[in-house]
Amino acid sequence: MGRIIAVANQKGGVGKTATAVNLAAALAAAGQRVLLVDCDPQGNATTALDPGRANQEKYSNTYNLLEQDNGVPERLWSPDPPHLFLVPSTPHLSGAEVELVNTPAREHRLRRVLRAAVDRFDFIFLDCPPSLGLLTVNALVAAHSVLVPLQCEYYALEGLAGLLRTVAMVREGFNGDLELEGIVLTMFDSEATLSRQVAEEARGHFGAQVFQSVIPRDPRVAESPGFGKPALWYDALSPGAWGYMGVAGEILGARRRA
Amino acid sequence: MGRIIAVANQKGGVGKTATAVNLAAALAAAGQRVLLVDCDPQGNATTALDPGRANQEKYSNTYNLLEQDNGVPERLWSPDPPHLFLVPSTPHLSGAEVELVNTPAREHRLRRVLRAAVDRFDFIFLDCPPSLGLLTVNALVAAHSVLVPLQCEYYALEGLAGLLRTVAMVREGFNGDLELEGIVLTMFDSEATLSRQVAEEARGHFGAQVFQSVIPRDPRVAESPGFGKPALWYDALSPGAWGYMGVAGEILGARRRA
Ligand SMILES: Nc1ncnc2c1ncn2[C@@H]1O[C@H](COP(=O)(O)OP(=O)(O)OP(=O)(O)O)[C@@H](O)[C@H]1O
Ligand SMILES: Nc1ncnc2c1ncn2[C@@H]1O[C@H](COP(=O)(O)OP(=O)(O)OP(=O)(O)O)[C@@H](O)[C@H]1O
Ligand SMILES: [Mg+2]
Ligand SMILES: [Mg+2]
Repeated sequence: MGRIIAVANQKGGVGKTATAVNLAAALAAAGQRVLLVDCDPQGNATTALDPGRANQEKYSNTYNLLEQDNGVPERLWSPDPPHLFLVPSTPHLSGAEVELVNTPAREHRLRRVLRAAVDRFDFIFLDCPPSLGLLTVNALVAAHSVLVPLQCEYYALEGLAGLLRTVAMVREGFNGDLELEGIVLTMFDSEATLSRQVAEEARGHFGAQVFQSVIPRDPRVAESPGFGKPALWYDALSPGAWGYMGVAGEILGARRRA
Repeated sequence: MGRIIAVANQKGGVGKTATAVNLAAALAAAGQRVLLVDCDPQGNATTALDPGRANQEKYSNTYNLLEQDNGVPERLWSPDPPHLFLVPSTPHLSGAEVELVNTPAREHRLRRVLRAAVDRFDFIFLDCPPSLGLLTVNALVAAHSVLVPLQCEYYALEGLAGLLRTVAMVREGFNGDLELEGIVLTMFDSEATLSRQVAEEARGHFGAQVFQSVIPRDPRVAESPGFGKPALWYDALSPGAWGYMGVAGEILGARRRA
């Protein structure tokens, strides 16, 4: 049975999309069947794999999943890496936040659709927007676990307590088995004192919940979305891509032990 | 009469808070009376100036301004730099997004309060969250102009069209004289091809609307919030702080010509 992992952090620009895209690609490279659902109206995960957004109209998108309840379609778009499938986002999705407010069981809509499709994939990743609104809550209610990218900078640690409170609230109210998949340190710069301090503090607080593999700051990770490819396919020598291969290995290892 | 400037961009982590805090501090250093209103429930501008959040309970906060309509109080907290005043944010503010949905003239609440206080300040800066929800719309309706930090990376340029559409919508529906104060290039790395490409493209599209002064990527800007000070007060030799002094000069110059 596939595992649904929400990639979330309400702090902006910490590497949620970079993590969702590159981790999904690393697991696909390892032969896993992976679905990536873009739950952010900005649609950065969509443009990272489909820069011209040529496919967003031909296939059903995240807004369709939430509004129409008709399940993950059989025909899905697959970008370059084999075994990787994408449900794209459209700007229309920002309307869902308001439209869902008065809908019954509004927090469960994504869960109903994705839990019905779990057996078709090994992993389903949900890229969340930088907020704790209805789209992120839908993703947390649908997920088996939440993966938290933590940028190695001052504000990032600040916001973590708020995020973990929201995760606990969702676990109590809507999704009793929601686990923490782990915390991934992103944009780590080994020469910067601040990076080392934040990494030390995170490992001090969260211990083994922080992945061993660290994602270094790597220009190739920032450049690759412009070419519509995950970093691994853009430049196989990318240290950032190797960091994500490491995290993929740790996730697979943890599942083997489970 | 004071000028109200919203610092907005729905893309996360592009330097909105760094820009609001350091630009407000640069103008205060130039002798201007400046109010900074933290409109983001994350409260990063608040912790950047008051790391222990010691003052957030003693003074009225942004949630009070929105919910109780009783104006900008006489007694305001002032952090280290003289002439700089802060209306702090609290996590409570995230509730305002939902609470305001069914309130009459919900988009105008901040405008009513701030327009009544304009004569007490030369500038009022509004730090916005990474979304286009009610808090950001309230800030855009209250403002005379919007200042857009643009990180010199791929996704940042992508999101700009969406933001400018929202600004146009606010101008048509709620705030006819909303101008674009300008676009500030942030975290510019002169050695990175991507940085140079994004900067060239931004200047190509937006011409003189892009400030001449560019904010370089500078570790001191990222470290200074941990010490509760703007970069200029943390390290007077900070290139990032000088970049913000440059932007402050350009804003003052434009007002003299106006
Ligand atoms: N390891 C890395 N090295 C260098 N740049 C990176 C790295 N990871 C992400 N980036 C870049 O940093 C910026 C922020 O990353 P990203 O957009 O993935 O964050 P996010 O949390 O998804 O942002 P948002 O809050 O807007 O959804 C992007 O320009 C991205 O390309
Ligand atoms: N010029 C700079 N040089 C180096 N680091 C910077 C610079 N400007 C901002 N930063 C750092 O980059 C990160 C993102 O900046 P900041 O938090 O100001 O962005 P934001 O747009 O306000 O984010 P959010 O979308 O979460 O509100 C922070 O850790 C900040 O300290
Ligand atoms: Mg993202
Ligand atoms: Mg901010």
